[in-house]
Amino acid sequence: MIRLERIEKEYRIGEGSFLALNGIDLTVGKGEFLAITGASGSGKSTLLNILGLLDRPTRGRYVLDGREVSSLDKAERAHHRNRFIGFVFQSFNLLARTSALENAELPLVYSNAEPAARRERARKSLADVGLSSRENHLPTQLSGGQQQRVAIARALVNEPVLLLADEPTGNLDTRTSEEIMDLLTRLNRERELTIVMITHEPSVAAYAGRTIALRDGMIVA
Amino acid sequence: MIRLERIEKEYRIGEGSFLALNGIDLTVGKGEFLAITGASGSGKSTLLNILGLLDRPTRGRYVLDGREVSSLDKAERAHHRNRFIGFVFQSFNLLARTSALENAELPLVYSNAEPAARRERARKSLADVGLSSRENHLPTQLSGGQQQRVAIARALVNEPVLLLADEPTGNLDTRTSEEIMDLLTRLNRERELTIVMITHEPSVAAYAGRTIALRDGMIVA
Ligand SMILES: Nc1ncnc2c1ncn2[C@@H]1O[C@H](COP(=O)(O)OP(=O)(O)OP(=O)(O)O)[C@@H](O)[C@H]1O
Ligand SMILES: Nc1ncnc2c1ncn2[C@@H]1O[C@H](COP(=O)(O)OP(=O)(O)OP(=O)(O)O)[C@@H](O)[C@H]1O
Ligand SMILES: [Mg+2]
Ligand SMILES: [Mg+2]
Repeated sequence: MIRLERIEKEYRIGEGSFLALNGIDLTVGKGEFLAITGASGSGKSTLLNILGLLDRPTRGRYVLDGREVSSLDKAERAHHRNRFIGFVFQSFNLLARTSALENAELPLVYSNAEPAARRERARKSLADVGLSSRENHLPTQLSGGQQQRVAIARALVNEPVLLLADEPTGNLDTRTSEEIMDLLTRLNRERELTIVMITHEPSVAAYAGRTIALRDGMIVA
Repeated sequence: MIRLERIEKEYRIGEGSFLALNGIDLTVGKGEFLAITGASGSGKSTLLNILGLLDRPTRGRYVLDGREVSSLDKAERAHHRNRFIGFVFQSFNLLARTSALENAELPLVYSNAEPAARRERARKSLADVGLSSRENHLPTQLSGGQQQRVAIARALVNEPVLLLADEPTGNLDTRTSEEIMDLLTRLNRERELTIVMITHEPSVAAYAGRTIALRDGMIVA
């Protein structure tokens, strides 16, 4: 499903540069549930953004489902992102003037489904994360953990084959976190959803089949 | 220092309304370190926003340092917020086109200090949260946990007497969380900084002298 070979990411900043990823080799099989841990600033989000085709590596190869990603054109990358990958952002990235329900429905807008069917799927996705009573709230009318759950619902609504989740329980209490992790576990087992999840909480990483740790842009464990 | 009496907060939404806080009685003494826990959506941020003079209760009284807050005029509330209260927001609220250092310095802009002295204090505040090497980065050039720490540095730079922190370690790994909690503990003990901190992690709440739990807008423990 995923193969990263000697991936490096260098940011230009001012007159200098900073090497955020320093040679990552990683394989993720279909249906795997992988957790990524590591200190603040160690490169986790940078790695996830490359996996999600939101950013390009400076050096190295990324092979996704047998195809080298650097060979995909702009339209193909956008299509992959929309149809096959669900992404939960560390800072949610919800649309501000749009309700929870419309935010959740967004990935379906490009699909061929009827408006009524799309709305129903968005409803179901919000219900799965416990937010049926908050469908019409705008992001400013939602708590932090509710915004986070809308972001999760949006990432899952299009039934992606790969879910990339950046700290999906960072703003959730213990019980709500467990509900979300039970949902992800169920999707991983029943639908073979491949999951790569960043978390800094060991109890959350424990739901994954395997955990890797980043330090200074390298995998150390 | 803080006395809340029968505080209620009702939000208007669409044709109806939602009671987010349903009769809160709370006293916080000077120099206390209080943790607030509770499920996602239970009213924690709403309560903290009222404590921080960012929002007004619908009913009830808030007495801060002996003065009833509803009797303060707009200028007095702004002065209180800037001079006496430090606030760490759940979603950080950093200025996008402004460096980490300038973001940290912002509360001092209204003070009487010289520009050079202000810059030095902001530098120290960033150093205290481990971000000396990131002074010139914009928020988009910072990791999630680094943005969170800039928000903490900004809240502390003006040496407030009251710190209100909404999930200050939500995006931090265990070790960085401990460094931040050690910093807050030190300020609480050495400078008698009064702290009210929302957290969903029991290991973080353990640093506080007392913990209260919210459920459906009421204190239950
Ligand atoms: N402007 C608003 N209009 C309507 N409802 C609102 C508004 N702001 C918040 N709410 C609702 O009030 C409730 C409490 O929100 P609050 O942000 O205080 O929760 P919280 O305890 O901080 O949750 P979390 O742990 O998820 O951050 C939530 O159910 C939320 O949907
Ligand atoms: N656009 C950028 N320009 C320069 N440096 C950057 C940029 N984006 C990120 N960085 C730096 O790259 C490093 C890795 O960032 P990344 O967001 O991947 O960390 P992270 O492991 O997700 O951290 P956290 O746990 O705090 O979210 C950080 O030190 C950050 O300051
Ligand atoms: Mg990150
Ligand atoms: Mg909150």
